[in-house]
Amino acid sequence: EIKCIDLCKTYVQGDATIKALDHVTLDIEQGSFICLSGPSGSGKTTLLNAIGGLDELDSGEISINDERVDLLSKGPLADLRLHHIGFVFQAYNLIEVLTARENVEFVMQVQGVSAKQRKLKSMAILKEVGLEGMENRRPAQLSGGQQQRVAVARAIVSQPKLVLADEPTANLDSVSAAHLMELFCELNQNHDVTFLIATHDERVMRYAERLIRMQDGKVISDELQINT
Amino acid sequence: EIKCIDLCKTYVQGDATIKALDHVTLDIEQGSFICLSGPSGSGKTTLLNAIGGLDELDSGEISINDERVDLLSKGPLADLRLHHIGFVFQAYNLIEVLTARENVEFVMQVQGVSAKQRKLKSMAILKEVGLEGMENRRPAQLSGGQQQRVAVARAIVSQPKLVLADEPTANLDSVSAAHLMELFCELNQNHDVTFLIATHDERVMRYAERLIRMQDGKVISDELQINT
Ligand SMILES: Nc1ncnc2c1ncn2[C@@H]1O[C@H](COP(=O)(O)OP(=O)(O)OP(=O)(O)O)[C@@H](O)[C@H]1O
Ligand SMILES: Nc1ncnc2c1ncn2[C@@H]1O[C@H](COP(=O)(O)OP(=O)(O)OP(=O)(O)O)[C@@H](O)[C@H]1O
Ligand SMILES: [Mg+2]
Ligand SMILES: [Mg+2]
Repeated sequence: EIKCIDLCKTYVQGDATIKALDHVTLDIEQGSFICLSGPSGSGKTTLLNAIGGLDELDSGEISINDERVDLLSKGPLADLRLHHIGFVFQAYNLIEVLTARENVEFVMQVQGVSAKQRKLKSMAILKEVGLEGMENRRPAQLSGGQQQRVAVARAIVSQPKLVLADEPTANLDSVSAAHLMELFCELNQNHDVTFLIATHDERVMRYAERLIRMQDGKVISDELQINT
Repeated sequence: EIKCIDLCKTYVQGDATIKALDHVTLDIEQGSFICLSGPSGSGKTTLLNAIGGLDELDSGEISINDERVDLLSKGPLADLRLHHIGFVFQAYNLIEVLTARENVEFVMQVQGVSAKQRKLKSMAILKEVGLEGMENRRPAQLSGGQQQRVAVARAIVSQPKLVLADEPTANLDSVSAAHLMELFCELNQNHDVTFLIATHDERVMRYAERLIRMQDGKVISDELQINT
């Protein structure tokens, strides 16, 4: 479903060369539930951004369902991201002037979903992530963990085929984090949504059927695991 | 050292009333090492902001060394924050156009520290938090966990008497988080710096000599614990 072949991305800073991605090759099947872990700075965000078409590579190929993502032009790429990929950003990237509900409905609006349907779905997902009653608040009126959950709700509300989540539980307590993982599992099991989750959180890693570890831009291990 | 007496802060949203702080009373001695935990939305950030003079209360008193913080006017309050309090923000609040080193030196510059001293201290603290070699990068050129560590470095570089840290390890892997906690402990043990750390991270809570739990704006437990 997702094929990454020999991905390389290097930054040049003064006279230093930083290999953010160093020959990364990966195969991900539809319906997988995968955690991506590794030290701060190991390349997790860079890999998610590359797969999500948000960042260009220096070399290598990325295919989603046999379509070369790295070769797509702006229009088709935006289309792919709009209809097939949900992205939870490490820094949330919420729109400050919109309410929580408007942030969640934003993508559906661009997709042409009716106002009635948008409202049903946004209210339902906000309730699922524990934000019932807060839909009319703007990000600045929400706690850090509440903002994070709005970012998650936005990414999954239209049930994309692929969810790329960058540290989605960083600011959540254990109960909220567990609820979120149950929600992800439900989408994965019942709707065949593929999850690739970058995380430092041990609680999250326990849900993964496969754990990919990175270090210094490389994949240093890639193992199946039995969920507890 | 820090006295909080019956702190109340309420937000009104439409016809809903949110008690962010609901009669919080606390005593914190100089040199304490305290963790503040609780569910997302329980009031941790609101409490830290109140103590740091960043947010006004509806009622209640806050004294730092017998000085009423909640009564200070803008000038003296800014002075207190500049010279005595280091704040690690949940969203880092780094200055995007400044480099990591410039962000760390910013406060010292306002304090009137010489350029030579600023450079010595900023380079040393950046090395301590594992960011050696990255001092000339701007926040956008750093990973999430690297940005978080710049925010920490900035807060502690001038060894303030009180450090208020809002989820300082949220985006860090276990090794980086442990290093940070060792650094905090060293400052606490050898320089008598008081730490009040809001966190969801079990790894962090293990270092606390006292654990304060919040829920719905209230302190629901406040216990000493033996560090492991
Ligand atoms: N401007 C605001 N208007 C309305 N409610 C607010 C506002 N700011 C904060 N709140 C609410 O106050 C409560 C406490 O927020 P606070 O940010 O202190 O929580 P927290 O414990 O830091 O949460 P987290 O762990 O998610 O960071 C939350 O329910 C939050 O939604
Ligand atoms: N614009 C840039 N210029 C230079 N180096 C960069 C730039 N952007 C990222 N990097 C570097 O690339 C490496 C990988 O970064 P990335 O954000 O992918 O790490 P990460 O695994 O997501 O880390 P974290 O867990 O802290 O979020 C890091 O060393 C980072 O400093
Ligand atoms: Mg990252
Ligand atoms: Mg908070």
